Amino acid sequence: FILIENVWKIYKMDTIVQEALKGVSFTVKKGEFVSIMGPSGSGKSTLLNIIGGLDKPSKGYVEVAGLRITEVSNDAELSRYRNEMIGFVFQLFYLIPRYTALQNVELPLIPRGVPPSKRREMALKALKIVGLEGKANSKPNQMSGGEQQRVAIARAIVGNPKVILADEPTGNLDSKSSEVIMEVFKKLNKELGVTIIMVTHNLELIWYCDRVIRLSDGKVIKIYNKEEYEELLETF
Amino acid sequence: FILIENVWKIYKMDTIVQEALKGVSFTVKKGEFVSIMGPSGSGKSTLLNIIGGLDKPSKGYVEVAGLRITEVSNDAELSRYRNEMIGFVFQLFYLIPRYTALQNVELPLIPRGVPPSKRREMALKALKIVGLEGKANSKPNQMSGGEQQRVAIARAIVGNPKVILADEPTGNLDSKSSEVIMEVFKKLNKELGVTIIMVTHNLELIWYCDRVIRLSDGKVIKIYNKEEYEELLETF
Ligand SMILES: Nc1ncnc2c1ncn2[C@@H]1O[C@H](COP(=O)(O)OP(=O)(O)OP(=O)(O)O)[C@@H](O)[C@H]1O
Ligand SMILES: Nc1ncnc2c1ncn2[C@@H]1O[C@H](COP(=O)(O)OP(=O)(O)OP(=O)(O)O)[C@@H](O)[C@H]1O
Ligand SMILES: [Mg+2]
Ligand SMILES: [Mg+2]
Repeated sequence: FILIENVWKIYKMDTIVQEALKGVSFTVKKGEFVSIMGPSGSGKSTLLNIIGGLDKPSKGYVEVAGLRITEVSNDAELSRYRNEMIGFVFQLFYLIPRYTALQNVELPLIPRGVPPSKRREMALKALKIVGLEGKANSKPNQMSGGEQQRVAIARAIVGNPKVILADEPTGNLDSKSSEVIMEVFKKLNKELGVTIIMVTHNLELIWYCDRVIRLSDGKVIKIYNKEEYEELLETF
Repeated sequence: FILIENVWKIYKMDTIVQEALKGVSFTVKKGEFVSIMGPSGSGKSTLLNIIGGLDKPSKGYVEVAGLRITEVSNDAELSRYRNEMIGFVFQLFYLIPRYTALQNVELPLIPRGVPPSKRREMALKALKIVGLEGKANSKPNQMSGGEQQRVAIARAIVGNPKVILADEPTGNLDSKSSEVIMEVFKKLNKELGVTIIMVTHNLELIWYCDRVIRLSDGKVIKIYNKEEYEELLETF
């Protein structure tokens, strides 16, 4: 369903060349829940941005549901892919400061032509799912870090995406709020068959996943299935 | 050394009143390493911002090293307090996008009149301590989330502050990088006697602390000393 084939990402900055990804290849089946782990700077966000069509690889390609997204040159087609297929949770949230939580969550529905009253209803429902209907009219600077993160998650799920790409979705959340979010992802995955790729460094969240892909220094060094990572974690 | 007395913070937004802090009182001894824990939205960042003199309480006061900072009306005196006493690590980093990592870390030294070559030397040393001397000339958008967070930590420690206020300093870091940061804090605390107040929801980091202050819904519900929290964590 998602095919990542020999993906490289090389940044050239004046005198320095930074190889963020060095030939990453793996596949994700439809309806799988996979996590990507690895040290700070190992290339996790870069990889997720390329899978989400927000960035282009320097080499290699990515196919999602049969579409080779890395070779779509037409911006309109690429943004339609992103808008209809993908719900993206960014590591630094990227909420629009002058919009309320509700307006931020409605955003993905606008290009689809969803009428305003229906949009509001869907956005309020998504905010309720993450426990924040009370903050619907608050702006980002009127909310805590974890509340902003949960608004970003509500925005990612509001459009019923086929794929959720979540970059450290619980980095600013306490364990209770993290559990709420993981239960939301689990429900979307088990009941609606949503494919989920989640970057995290929180070992506690691995139990929700079918497989764990370990990145280090821009490369995949190991892929664990459930039995293998359970064995690994038991030793901790 | 740090006295927080009946601090309230009430936000009034059009029709809604949000009580973020409802009468918080505690003291921190000089050289203590304390952590503040609590659910998302419980008031941790609001409290830390008030202790750091970045925000004023609605009621109550805060004294640091004998200075009642909440009643200093002169902005210049308040910013001198902040600049000379406090190293602040923000939850969302707040690095200046157009400055390099090195320039961001040098910032606290400028109001003190530290000469440029000395500033660069001190900033590079702080970046080395957090493991990022290789990124000295990179801008924030050329770095990963965890790398930006570590630059923010380097900026907080570069001026040898007496007090470090760290808001979720390891939220975006993997366990190895988190350990590096905690060892930096531990060293500053044990060897230089720096007083540290750290907001976190990572239970693994509590072991570094002398006491844990639990906030919930804007109030202190419990303060644990080392024996008490060790007992609590053993049951986990
Ligand atoms: N400027 C503001 N205006 C109105 N309400 C605010 C403002 N800033 C914070 N709040 C509210 O005050 C409460 C406490 O916020 P605070 O940021 O201190 O929480 P927190 O404990 O740091 O949470 P987190 O762990 O999610 O970062 C939250 O419910 C938040 O919505
Ligand atoms: N625009 C850019 N220009 C140059 N280098 C970059 C750029 N973006 C990222 N990098 C570098 O590429 C490497 C990988 O970055 P990436 O953000 O993917 O890491 P990460 O695994 O998500 O880390 P973290 O866990 O800290 O978020 C890092 O060393 C980073 O400095
Ligand atoms: Mg990242
Ligand atoms: Mg906070």
